[in-house]
Amino acid sequence: VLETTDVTKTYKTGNFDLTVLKGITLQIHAGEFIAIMGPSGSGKSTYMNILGCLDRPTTGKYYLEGDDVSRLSDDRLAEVRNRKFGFVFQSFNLLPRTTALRQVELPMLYAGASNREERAKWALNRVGLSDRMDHKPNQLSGGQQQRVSIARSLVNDPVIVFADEPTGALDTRTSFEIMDIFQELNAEGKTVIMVTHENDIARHATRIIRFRDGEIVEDGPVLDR
Amino acid sequence: VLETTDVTKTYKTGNFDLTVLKGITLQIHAGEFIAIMGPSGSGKSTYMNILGCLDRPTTGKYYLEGDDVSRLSDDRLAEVRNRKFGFVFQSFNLLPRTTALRQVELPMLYAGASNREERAKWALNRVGLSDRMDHKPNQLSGGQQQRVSIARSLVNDPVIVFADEPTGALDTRTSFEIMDIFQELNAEGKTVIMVTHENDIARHATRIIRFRDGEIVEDGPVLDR
Ligand SMILES: Nc1ncnc2c1ncn2[C@@H]1O[C@H](COP(=O)(O)OP(=O)(O)OP(=O)(O)O)[C@@H](O)[C@H]1O
Ligand SMILES: Nc1ncnc2c1ncn2[C@@H]1O[C@H](COP(=O)(O)OP(=O)(O)OP(=O)(O)O)[C@@H](O)[C@H]1O
Ligand SMILES: [Mg+2]
Ligand SMILES: [Mg+2]
Repeated sequence: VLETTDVTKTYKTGNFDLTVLKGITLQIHAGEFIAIMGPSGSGKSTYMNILGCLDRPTTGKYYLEGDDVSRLSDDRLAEVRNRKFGFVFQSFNLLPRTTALRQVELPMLYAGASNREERAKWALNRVGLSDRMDHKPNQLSGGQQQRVSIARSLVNDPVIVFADEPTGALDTRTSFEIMDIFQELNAEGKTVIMVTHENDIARHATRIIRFRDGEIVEDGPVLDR
Repeated sequence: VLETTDVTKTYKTGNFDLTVLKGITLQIHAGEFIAIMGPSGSGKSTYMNILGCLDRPTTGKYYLEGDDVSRLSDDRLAEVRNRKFGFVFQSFNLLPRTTALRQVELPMLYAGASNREERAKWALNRVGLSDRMDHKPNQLSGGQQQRVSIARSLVNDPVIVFADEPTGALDTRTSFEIMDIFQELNAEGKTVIMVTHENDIARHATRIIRFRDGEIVEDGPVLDR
């Protein structure tokens, strides 16, 4: 389980402090499929990055499977991220001169996994990109780049997938195909934490949490999926 | 008016040629608000880039206000882009270590315009970013970066705005505010050519053109806007 207690995040910008998260207290249990929604600038990515151990809160506590994250060493944190988490970043974060196949192999390289090429091909096929494996990012459409990012998040068989706007660049049909993948992962017991602006997409989750101005204003189950 | 006659685009990738546009013949008249839709990878951005003189077709003709674009010098093309066109790129294309205010001032610098700071502030205010002018891209949310890109497309008072997925990173309310801006521009006589995956967004246009596998499969007015 992931639990944050009164997490705040403040950025220092020039003359003043900008408090972006204003006391987030939340529990996410294993096996949930969470959709985080809210206006642009409301703190979703900031909070997601904290949950994914890519950033630290300014104040407050974050417990990951009972461990206080602030007490974990950087090595331990990197290990958790590499072995347990899969990330789909809002900006995709692909390497500029790297083929789709290599992009997807990369997390496995860090994790020392075997069968890297086979698994990368499987993941790319799963997101409909079998015919684009040798393309570099500047040879891929926007939606194709996004899907490479999604494939990359899947290959280490993560316990938790963090997906920040995973369908923003996708047409409706491809978006729903990606949601099928996430629902399959969730049916296998994996936890999926997704940020989305699209109601149709959020409805694939089991629980919706709404942010506004750095606070949670709504938290409840998805009805009528 | 913009007119393409049997435009194709072929990329050479390793062992074979990938034909992405397979003969696009299309007229776009001044004052139209076009929404281009279609599945991921169907050639929308490729075609948009040709219309915006950022790329050239492999074969076929492109007439811009009666002039054969292939006969225009590079200087002339750059002048047309800088003075007449505004671009919202699918990947935003912001400069990494540059404030929002500077990003938006930049096209005016190239065009030799006056009152750059004032106009940039106006454009940023118009997209709801008055309070983020001094933020660099890594200090902006995804949707805020997109809006900086939109503000930048407006400041040279373009005759034609090319907007490639301008609302993909925006929440619904902010998306509709951006559509209000584009409708205002259109009401002033400007031409807007937008790629979008979202039906709600496309309905703000006056005409929808659908791509599939590099061809136009549908072209008609928006009814019941
Ligand atoms: N430089 C390139 N080299 C090789 N193939 C390319 C190149 N640029 C694009 N492609 C391919 O051309 C096709 C069309 O790309 P394009 O970016 O026009 O699609 P799109 O319709 O904008 O898709 P999306 O909705 O995902 O943004 C894609 O299949 C892509 O892989
Ligand atoms: N490094 C930073 N320095 C200063 N301000 C920042 C920084 N990162 C984010 N912000 C600000 O914090 C706020 C929250 O950003 P965040 O990326 O969490 O928003 P978001 O909810 O993901 O929005 P979007 O839907 O547009 O992606 C924004 O107003 C943004 O300008
Ligand atoms: Mg975000
Ligand atoms: Mg595109």
